[in-house]
Amino acid sequence: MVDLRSIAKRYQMGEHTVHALHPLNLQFHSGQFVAIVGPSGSGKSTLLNLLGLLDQASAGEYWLDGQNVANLPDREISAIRCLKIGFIFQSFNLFPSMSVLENVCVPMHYAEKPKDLMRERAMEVLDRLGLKDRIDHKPTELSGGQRQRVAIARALANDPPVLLADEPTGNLDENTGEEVMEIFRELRSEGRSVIMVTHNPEYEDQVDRVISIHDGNIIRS
Amino acid sequence: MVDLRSIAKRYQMGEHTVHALHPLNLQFHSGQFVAIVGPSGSGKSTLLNLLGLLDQASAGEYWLDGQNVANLPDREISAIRCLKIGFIFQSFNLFPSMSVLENVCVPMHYAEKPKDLMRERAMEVLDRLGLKDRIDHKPTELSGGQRQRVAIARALANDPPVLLADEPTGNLDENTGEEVMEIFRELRSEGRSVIMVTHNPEYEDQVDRVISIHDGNIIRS
Ligand SMILES: Nc1ncnc2c1ncn2[C@@H]1O[C@H](COP(=O)(O)OP(=O)(O)OP(=O)(O)O)[C@@H](O)[C@H]1O
Ligand SMILES: Nc1ncnc2c1ncn2[C@@H]1O[C@H](COP(=O)(O)OP(=O)(O)OP(=O)(O)O)[C@@H](O)[C@H]1O
Ligand SMILES: [Mg+2]
Ligand SMILES: [Mg+2]
Repeated sequence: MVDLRSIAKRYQMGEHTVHALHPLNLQFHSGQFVAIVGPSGSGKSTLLNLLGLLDQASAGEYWLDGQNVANLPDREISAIRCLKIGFIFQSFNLFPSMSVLENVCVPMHYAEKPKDLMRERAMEVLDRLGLKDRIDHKPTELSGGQRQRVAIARALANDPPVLLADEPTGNLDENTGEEVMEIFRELRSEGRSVIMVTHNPEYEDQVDRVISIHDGNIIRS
Repeated sequence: MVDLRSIAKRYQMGEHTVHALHPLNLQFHSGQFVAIVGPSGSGKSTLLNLLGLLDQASAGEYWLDGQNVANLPDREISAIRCLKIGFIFQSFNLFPSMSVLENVCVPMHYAEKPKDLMRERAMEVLDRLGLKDRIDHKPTELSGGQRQRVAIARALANDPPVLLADEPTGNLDENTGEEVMEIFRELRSEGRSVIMVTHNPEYEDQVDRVISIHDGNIIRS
């Protein structure tokens, strides 16, 4: 399904090069629950952003379902990103001028879902995440963990076949975090792919596969 | 040292009132390492912001070293906030156009520290937190956990007698998080106060006192 071939990511800082990811090979098959772990700064978010088509590699090739992503037209990349992939950002990236409900509806607008179904789906995921009393709040009127849960709800809204989650429980207490893991396990049992960056070592036993990153290199996959 | 008397915080949302904190009484003495725990949305950041003079209560009184904070002139509140309190925000709040080094120097500018001492102190805390190779990066050129560590370094820069930390390890792996806890324990052993909001139940055994919040009420202190 996903085949990264000699994928690398570098940043030029004047004279100095930061190797966020050294050339690596990695394959993913659908329907797996994968954890990506590693120290702070090791390249986890960089890898997830590349997988989610939010960033471009400095070198190497990204083959998705037998096609080289570099050869796809922008319009198609956009469609894959908005319809096939749900992305939960490490820093949430909510739209500050929109309410919680509007934020969750954004991907469904792109998918051109009918208005009533859109609202029903948004309420369903928000209720599941304990946020039904906060639907009219703006992001600045929420706690840190509530913002994280809105980011999660928004990523789930379109029922994507692939969910990419960057530290989705970092701001959540144990019980709320467990509820999120329960949602991820259900997606996995429906045959969807969940790829989750996490610092919580407890989650490593609950997934199908653990990919370990260190200083931009994969040390276990 | 700190005496909160019937302190409450409310938000009016049209017809509806959100009680972020119901009236509560709380006292803190110096030199303690205190953990504030509770579910997402329960009022922890709200309490910490009130303690750190970053926000004003809707009701009740905040007595600091025998003085009612409401009667202090703005200039003095500002001085207490910048010189006596180190604050680590849940969402970091770094200055986006400044480098890591410049961000850490900001509180020391306020304290009018000499330039060479300022740089030396900034390098010392950044090195301790594993960031000496990132001092010229802007916040957007850092990982999530690196930004969190810059926020920690900035709060430590002026050697404040009181450190208020809002989930300071939420984006850090276990080892890096442990290094941060080690710094906090050292502050505690120097007689400074550390008040830390945390979701990590492992830290509860490592502190002097645990304050537990639920739906805006203190249920254990
Ligand atoms: N500006 C605001 N307007 C309305 N409600 C608000 C506002 N700011 C916070 N709240 C509400 O106050 C409650 C407490 O928020 P607070 O940020 O203190 O929670 P918290 O315990 O820090 O949660 P978390 O663990 O998720 O960070 C939350 O339910 C939140 O929705
Ligand atoms: N725009 C950029 N310019 C320069 N270096 C960058 C840039 N973005 C990221 N980096 C560096 O790339 C490395 C990998 O970053 P990444 O965000 O992938 O780490 P991470 O594993 O997600 O860390 P964390 O667990 O702290 O979130 C880091 O050392 C970071 O400083
Ligand atoms: Mg990251
Ligand atoms: Mg909070």
